[in-house]
Amino acid sequence: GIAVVSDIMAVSVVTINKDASVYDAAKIIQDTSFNHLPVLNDDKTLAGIITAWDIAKAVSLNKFDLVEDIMTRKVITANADEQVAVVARRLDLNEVSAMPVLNKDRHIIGMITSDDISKLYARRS
Amino acid sequence: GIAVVSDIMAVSVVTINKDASVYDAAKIIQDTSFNHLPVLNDDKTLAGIITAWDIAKAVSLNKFDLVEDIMTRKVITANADEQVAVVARRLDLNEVSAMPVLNKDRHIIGMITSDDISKLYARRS
Ligand SMILES: C[S@@+](CC[C@H](N)C(=O)[O-])C[C@H]1O[C@@H](n2cnc3c(N)ncnc32)[C@H](O)[C@@H]1O
Ligand SMILES: C[S@@+](CC[C@H](N)C(=O)[O-])C[C@H]1O[C@@H](n2cnc3c(N)ncnc32)[C@H](O)[C@@H]1O
Repeated sequence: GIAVVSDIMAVSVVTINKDASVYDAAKIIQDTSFNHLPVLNDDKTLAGIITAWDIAKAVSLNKFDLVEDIMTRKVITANADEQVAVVARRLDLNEVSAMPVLNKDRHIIGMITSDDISKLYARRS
Repeated sequence: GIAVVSDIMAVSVVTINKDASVYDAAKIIQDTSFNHLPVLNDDKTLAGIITAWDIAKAVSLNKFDLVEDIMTRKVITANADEQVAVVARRLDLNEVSAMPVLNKDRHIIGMITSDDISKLYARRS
């Protein structure tokens, strides 16, 4: 059938709390090889997203404060039952490479990246 | 016909010299929104690659020296006439999200990313 997000998303998601430091975010990105970390409030709801690109921005601005100072607050997300082609278009339109996948309670249940979608193409040949 | 690298690669490539600073690399990554910068020797041949992920690594190691100190030297590349499916598999196997495209003289003629390949999937629906 048609590929949906839950077919290809990563289900173990590495997150970080908004009160963490930029240094902590850089350490997690290095340790996990993930480029994109959803940022959580204390009640585990989504507060934003911080990426390796944001760390590069912090370096260029010499601004090494808290994650919440350099994260992106308005997060573009996906649902588990959406078609991959729809999510691929959303990634492209918003010029981002990854999106948290949320359930109906807006809790994070996965992460989908352009790497995951590119892999689908690798299987086609 | 079957999609090849030259059909979807970016032809304007932003590069950086190996003697530049990590700060310079971070500034270029922020200004261009590219995550991956091929690093060139003075004779314009490929010396390595530096990415936003490497900048995050430099932050976590507190090591802000020259690009050549934190770049990856053994660069995984692609040719313009290769099938996209073959390149998508190479990205996946090597766990990287972008590759410089080289001509027969090993000069850079483009850049192909998992974002470019994911976009192909967006058009299929
Ligand atoms: C414009 S993109 C360019 C880099 C690359 N395409 C990527 O996403 O890694 C970088 C910016 O997009 C933001 N970003 C990444 N994923 C996002 C998402 N799902 N929702 C909102 N912003 C996101 C990051 O916080 C960062 O400020
Ligand atoms: C393991 S990847 C993980 C992050 C992500 N997948 C990416 O490529 O942006 C990060 C490391 O791969 C390296 N890298 C990225 N593209 C590369 C390429 N085409 N050839 C060799 N190394 C590359 C970077 O220099 C960095 O040290």
